[in-house]
This record gives sequence, structure tokens and C-alpha cells, in this order.
Amino acid sequence: LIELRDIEKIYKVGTIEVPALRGITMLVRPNEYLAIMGPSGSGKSTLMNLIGCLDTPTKGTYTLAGEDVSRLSDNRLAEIRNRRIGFVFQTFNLLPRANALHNVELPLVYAGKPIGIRRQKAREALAAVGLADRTHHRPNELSGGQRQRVAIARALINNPSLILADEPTGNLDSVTGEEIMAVLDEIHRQGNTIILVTHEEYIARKAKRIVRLLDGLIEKDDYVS
Amino acid sequence: LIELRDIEKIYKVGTIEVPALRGITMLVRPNEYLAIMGPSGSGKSTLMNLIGCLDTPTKGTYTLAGEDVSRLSDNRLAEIRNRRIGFVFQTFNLLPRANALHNVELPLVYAGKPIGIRRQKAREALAAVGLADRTHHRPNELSGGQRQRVAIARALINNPSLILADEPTGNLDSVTGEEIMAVLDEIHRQGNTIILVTHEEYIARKAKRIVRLLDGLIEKDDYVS
Ligand SMILES: Nc1ncnc2c1ncn2[C@@H]1O[C@H](COP(=O)(O)OP(=O)(O)OP(=O)(O)O)[C@@H](O)[C@H]1O
Ligand SMILES: Nc1ncnc2c1ncn2[C@@H]1O[C@H](COP(=O)(O)OP(=O)(O)OP(=O)(O)O)[C@@H](O)[C@H]1O
Ligand SMILES: [Mg+2]
Ligand SMILES: [Mg+2]
Repeated sequence: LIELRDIEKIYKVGTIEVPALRGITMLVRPNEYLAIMGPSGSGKSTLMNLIGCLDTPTKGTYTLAGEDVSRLSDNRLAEIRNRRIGFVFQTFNLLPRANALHNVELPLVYAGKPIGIRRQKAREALAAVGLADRTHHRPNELSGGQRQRVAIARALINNPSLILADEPTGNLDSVTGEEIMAVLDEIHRQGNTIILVTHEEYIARKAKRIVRLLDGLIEKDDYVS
Repeated sequence: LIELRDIEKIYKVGTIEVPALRGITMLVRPNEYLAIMGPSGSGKSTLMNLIGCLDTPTKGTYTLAGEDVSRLSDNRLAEIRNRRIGFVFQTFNLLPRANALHNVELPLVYAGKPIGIRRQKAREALAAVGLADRTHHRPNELSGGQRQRVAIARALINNPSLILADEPTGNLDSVTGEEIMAVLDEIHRQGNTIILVTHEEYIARKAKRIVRLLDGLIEKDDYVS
């Protein structure tokens, strides 16, 4: 499904070069459940952005479901991002002026779904993350963990086959975190692929494989029993 | 130092009332080290905002160092917020167009400190959280955990006597999290008061007392041995 070869990402800050990824090679098969760990600043979110086609590598190749991503048209990339991939951002990235329901239904708006269906699905998605009674709150009227759950519901609403979740339980107490992990577990059981970034060991243990980054490189890549 | 009596906070969303805090009574003495825990949405950030004078209660009284906060002038409140309290927000609240150095020096700008001193102190504060080589990055050029650490450095720069930290390690791996907790430990050792919200038990264990919220009320309030 996902094939990264010698991937590098170098950011520029003024005249300074920041090598965020310094040569990543990894393979992810369909229906894998993978956790990415590593110190703050080691390149986890950068790697997720590349996998999710939100950014392009400075060097190396990325093959997604057999297609070289760097050769894809903008339309094809947009279609992959909107329909095939669900992304939970580390900083949520919700629309501040839209309420929870509208934020969650947004991917369905882009997919051209009619309003009745989108509203229904958005309500169900919010109920699945425990926010049935917060549909009309805007992000600044929600707690940190509630915003995180809206971001999760939005990522899942299009039934994507690849879920990229960047610290999805970072703002959640352990009970609510477990509920979210149960949702992801079910999505995995249905045949989809899950890649999540976490700094919490007990969350990483739920995955089948743990990739550890250190300073822009893969330090370890092990299947857990 | 802090005396809350029958504190209630009711938000309005359209015509609906959301009772975020439903009667909180608690006392915090100088030099205490307190952790607040509880499920997502239970009222932790709301309580922190009230304690930090960033918001006012709907009912109840808040006495800070002997003064009834509701009777203080705006100038006095601003002075308390800028000089006596250091606040680490759950969503960091950094200025997006300013780099890390400038974000961290901001409280010193408000305190009227000259530029040489503020730049020096801001550099030291960033070095203390491991970001000496990121001073000129803006927030969108920083990782999630690096933004969190800039927010922490900014909260500490004025040497406040009351630190309010809302999930200060939520985006940090355990090693970096331990470094931050060591910084807070030292600040506590110097006689200051620390109140932190966390959903991680191993972080809460570093405090001397744990207050657990549930649905806007205090469920438990225990000193840990
Ligand atoms: N400005 C607001 N308007 C309306 N409701 C609000 C507002 N801010 C918070 N709430 C509601 O008040 C309740 C408490 O919010 P608060 O942010 O204090 O929770 P929290 O304990 O910090 O949660 P978390 O662990 O998810 O950060 C939540 O149910 C939230 O939806
Ligand atoms: N847009 C950018 N411009 C410049 N440098 C950047 C940019 N984005 C990230 N960086 C740098 O690249 C490195 C990797 O960042 P990344 O966000 O991938 O880290 P991370 O592993 O997700 O960290 P965290 O656990 O703190 O979220 C960091 O040192 C960061 O400062
Ligand atoms: Mg990150
Ligand atoms: Mg909160």
C-alpha cells in the first residue's frame, strides 16, 4: 500500500536548512496497524504529512497503492486525500466559525453528498465519539478533548481506507482514550489501515507494529507480539 | 493563597445553558503542588481559567491572596495575570506571526523590561526547555511538542509565583516530559505554587495532592504520600 524509499524532508527557515527527515525507508501493507513513536521534534508529524499527501518530500520516492505520488495530478491527489485518507491532525485544524456538526460533515460536502445524508452521518460520527450533545458548539465552546474528538469524527466520516492519526488521544483522559481506541480497532477489523503517532506506550501497544523515529531516521521497526 | 467557595460556571450556547462547573469549593495554600484530573469535558480548563483570572464565575467567590477577585480593578487584574501568574494553555495560544524568541519575551515586554534583558532571559528560557536551536522558528515551523515547550517557557519567564499548566506534557514524549517536570519541580522547590491539569497518572504522581473533577464537581481531593 505505502512504499517510502530514502525519503528526505528539508525545511528552510530563512537561510538555515532543517533536515526533518534524513532518509526514511519503510513499507506498509494493507490492513496493517502501525504506531509511530519518538522524541518531540524527531519527524513524526512530518512523516505523517508526507504519507497523507499533504506535503512533498525533498528527496526519495513515495509509492501509494502502486502509483508514484510525485507523478499524480493535483486532482488525483485531492481525490486521494478527500476520499481515501482520513487525517487526524496533532492540532485538530477545525474551522473556528463552524460548529461541530458542520466541521464533521465537511468531507461529505466535498464528496458531493446530499445534505440529509451528511447531517445524519455527521450526527452518528459525533455520537460514536461521545459528543451527541455538543453538535452545535463551535470549537471555542468545546473542551480540548472534545475538539480532538471532533477532529477524529471528521477524519472517519468518509470511511477512508487509510487512517492517519497524529496523537489522537493526547488530550483525552484514559477512559475516553480507550473509547477512541476501540473505534479505531473496529475500523482496523473492517480491513482498513491505521497509522497513529503516539507518545504513550499503552496506546502504541494496541498496534501490531511500532516504528521509532530518532532525529529524522528510523531507529527501530518491530512487529509486537 | 487561593480560596474558591461554591464556584459555578454556566456557559450559554444560543439558548442552551451548559453548566461547566456546578459548585466547586477548594483551598490552595502557598507552595502547594496540585494536580487536577478528570474526564474530558469535566471542567478542568474552565476551573484553570477562573483561577488564572482569565474568566469570571457565574456564582460563588474567589479570594486570591486575601483579595476578593470580583472586586479588583481591571488594572489590578491585568497586573496579577501578567506578573504573578504563569499560564500554559491547553492549546498553547502562541502568536502565529512571531518567532519563538519573541513569543517567549512577550510577558517581559508587558512588564516594561528593556530589550537586552528580555532577549537574554528569553534565550535562557528556551534553552531550559531544550529549544536553544529553534529561537527563530515561528509556531508553524515547530513541532507540536516544540510549540508546547515555547508556551511553557513563556509562562515561566516572568518568574511568577503561581504556575497554572493545562496538560503541559500532552504533546511530549516521556523523556522530554520528564525534563519539563524537572523544571516545574525546581520552580516548586523555590517556594512557588503549581497547579497542573493532566490526564496522565505518572505526571499527577509528581504532585503532592490530586483533585479529581467529574461533571463539574470535585469527586475527590486527596494528598498523596
Ligand atoms: N465557551 C464555552 N461555551 C460553551 N460551552 C463550553 C465552553 N467552554 C467549555 N464548554 C463546555 O464546558 C465543559 C467543560 O469544559 P472544559 O474545557 O473545562 O473541560 P476539560 O475538563 O478541560 O476537558 P478536556 O480534558 O477535554 O480538556 C465541556 O463540556 C465543554 O463543552
Ligand atoms: N514548517 C517547518 N519549517 C521549519 N522547520 C520545521 C517545520 N515543521 C517542522 N519543523 C522542524 O522539523 C522537525 C520535525 O518536526 P515534526 O513536527 O515532524 O516533529 P514531531 O516528531 O512530530 O514532534 P512532536 O512530537 O513534538 O510533535 C522539528 O525539529 C521542527 O522544528
Ligand atoms: Mg508532531
Ligand atoms: Mg481542558
